[in-house]
Amino acid sequence: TRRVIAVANQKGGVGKTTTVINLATALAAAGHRVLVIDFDPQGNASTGFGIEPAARQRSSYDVLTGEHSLDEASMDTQVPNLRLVPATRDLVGAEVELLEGQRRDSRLRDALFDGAADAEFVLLDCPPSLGMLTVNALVAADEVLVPLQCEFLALEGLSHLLHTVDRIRRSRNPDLVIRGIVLTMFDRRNNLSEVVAQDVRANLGDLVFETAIPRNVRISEAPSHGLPVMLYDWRSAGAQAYIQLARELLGRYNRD
Amino acid sequence: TRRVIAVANQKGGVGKTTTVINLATALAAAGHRVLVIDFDPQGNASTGFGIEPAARQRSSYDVLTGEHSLDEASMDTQVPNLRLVPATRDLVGAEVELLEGQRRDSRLRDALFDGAADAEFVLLDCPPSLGMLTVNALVAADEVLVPLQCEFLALEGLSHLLHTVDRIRRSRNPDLVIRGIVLTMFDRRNNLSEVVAQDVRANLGDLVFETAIPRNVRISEAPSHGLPVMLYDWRSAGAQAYIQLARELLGRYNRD
Ligand SMILES: Nc1ncnc2c1ncn2[C@@H]1O[C@H](COP(=O)(O)OP(=O)(O)OP(=O)(O)O)[C@@H](O)[C@H]1O
Ligand SMILES: Nc1ncnc2c1ncn2[C@@H]1O[C@H](COP(=O)(O)OP(=O)(O)OP(=O)(O)O)[C@@H](O)[C@H]1O
Ligand SMILES: [Mg+2]
Ligand SMILES: [Mg+2]
Repeated sequence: TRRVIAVANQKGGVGKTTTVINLATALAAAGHRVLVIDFDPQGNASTGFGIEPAARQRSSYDVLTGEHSLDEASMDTQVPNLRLVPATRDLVGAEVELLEGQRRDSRLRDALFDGAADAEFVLLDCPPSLGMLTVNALVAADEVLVPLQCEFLALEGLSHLLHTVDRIRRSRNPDLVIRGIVLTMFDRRNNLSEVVAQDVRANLGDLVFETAIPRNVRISEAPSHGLPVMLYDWRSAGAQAYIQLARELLGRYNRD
Repeated sequence: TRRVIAVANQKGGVGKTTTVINLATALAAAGHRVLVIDFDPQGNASTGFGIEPAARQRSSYDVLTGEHSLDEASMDTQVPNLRLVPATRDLVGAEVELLEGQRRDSRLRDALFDGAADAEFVLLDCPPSLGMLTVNALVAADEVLVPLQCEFLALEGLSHLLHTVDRIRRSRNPDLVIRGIVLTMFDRRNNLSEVVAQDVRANLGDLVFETAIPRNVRISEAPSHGLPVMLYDWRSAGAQAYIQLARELLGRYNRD
């Protein structure tokens, strides 16, 4: 079976890209074949895997416009078992261009229909908005993973995101489920993190993964070396937390 | 004179909203009449001033559609000298709706033509994208302030943002200047902050404000009380840094 997971949250800077890069790497290290699709015009997931802008000959933009198939646009990374469809700035234009075309919100779903057939996991890194790119990802996905920064302002948008997922499930993608909410940048030194974490767990219970990702400077250093944190410093608290998260995610599949 | 300042950066979570709320409050405390326009569908700036969603009867969306003038949509806040045009979720639709209309990227500029005449500063909080809302803000603005988080991934998008500002200056808004780059969430304990700060100062020199905003938990606690950090805890390092930034900004006007 193949699972397509959209990693989404319209709030900016909550750890979407970091979660895609490091969860994908942990799943690949456990022997699963993984494809990451960078769907953010910033191209941060592509950078995090060490792919320079000049090396992104084919990209997720080409897949959306139909110029290349998913398999043509995907490339190897330094991580065994892990392939990537990189993002370029052109993607900024896609928000506008997609609006005028046919089947505008199912372009990615159509591409996944006959592409990435041998991947066991496909992870989609979404931009910080609920525009056309994120809608395409939610229509294409089987499940949604929501990184939630342990900050007050990050809580504000959560209900809006969950309503949007509901709306897409009812209108465009009946099988779409929320796989879970991942608490990120959890800082034991600061009371606010604990307050937010308790609040979210009280309201959403089992939907929240037990594994919380700690704030850990090795995580934010890794992208400057073009490496996932597991390859940069696998002993770090950050790397270990993402390994733990991958284990918990796989456990949820066995449970259901 | 009136100065319209767009606070923009397509990278998410870098401190745009925090900078708008607290710089606006510091300028108001210094006796200047300030208007904040919340241009982000998340409505975080409105929340940061304690305006509940139910109290946002008129909003920046109504101004864009022409249903209300800027002056009709603006409201008082708890901060003397500071008024706000709040944001609601409707704004998400504006990205799409604006595309189909006339004068789609100068709706805000048109509204500012005969609105907010008595404000000395108008601060625009932009969403984390370079879509229609941010373009509208850059077309309407006299100057741009760029919050830059001291993180590697945040550096990546800076040149793209500066090119976008250039493009808007050449095609739509010849007087648009970059007022400066503000380093945010600077953490003395972590080497990465220092490396990023030195790199940016070496490349952009005077464009970077001397005042760096430290990572300070009181800043992230303040929005949960609906207060700018100056009103929540004016002795905190965060509040003092924004007071200092306001002073430095005013100094730049005297200098030029
Ligand atoms: N657990 C963590 N500890 C420390 N730093 C982190 C952690 N997770 C993410 N970061 C850093 O925080 C910043 C924001 O994370 P990231 O870019 O992954 O968020 P995002 O949600 O993808 O942002 P955007 O909304 O711009 O796409 C990055 O500089 C990243 O390196
Ligand atoms: N100097 C600081 N110290 C500590 N926390 C901060 C600081 N500046 C901002 N924050 C917190 O970091 C988070 C991101 O900041 P903020 O929401 O202002 O960024 P933004 O760029 O407006 O995000 P978005 O891209 O989603 O609009 C918020 O939870 C905020 O409270
Ligand atoms: Mg990202
Ligand atoms: Mg904001």
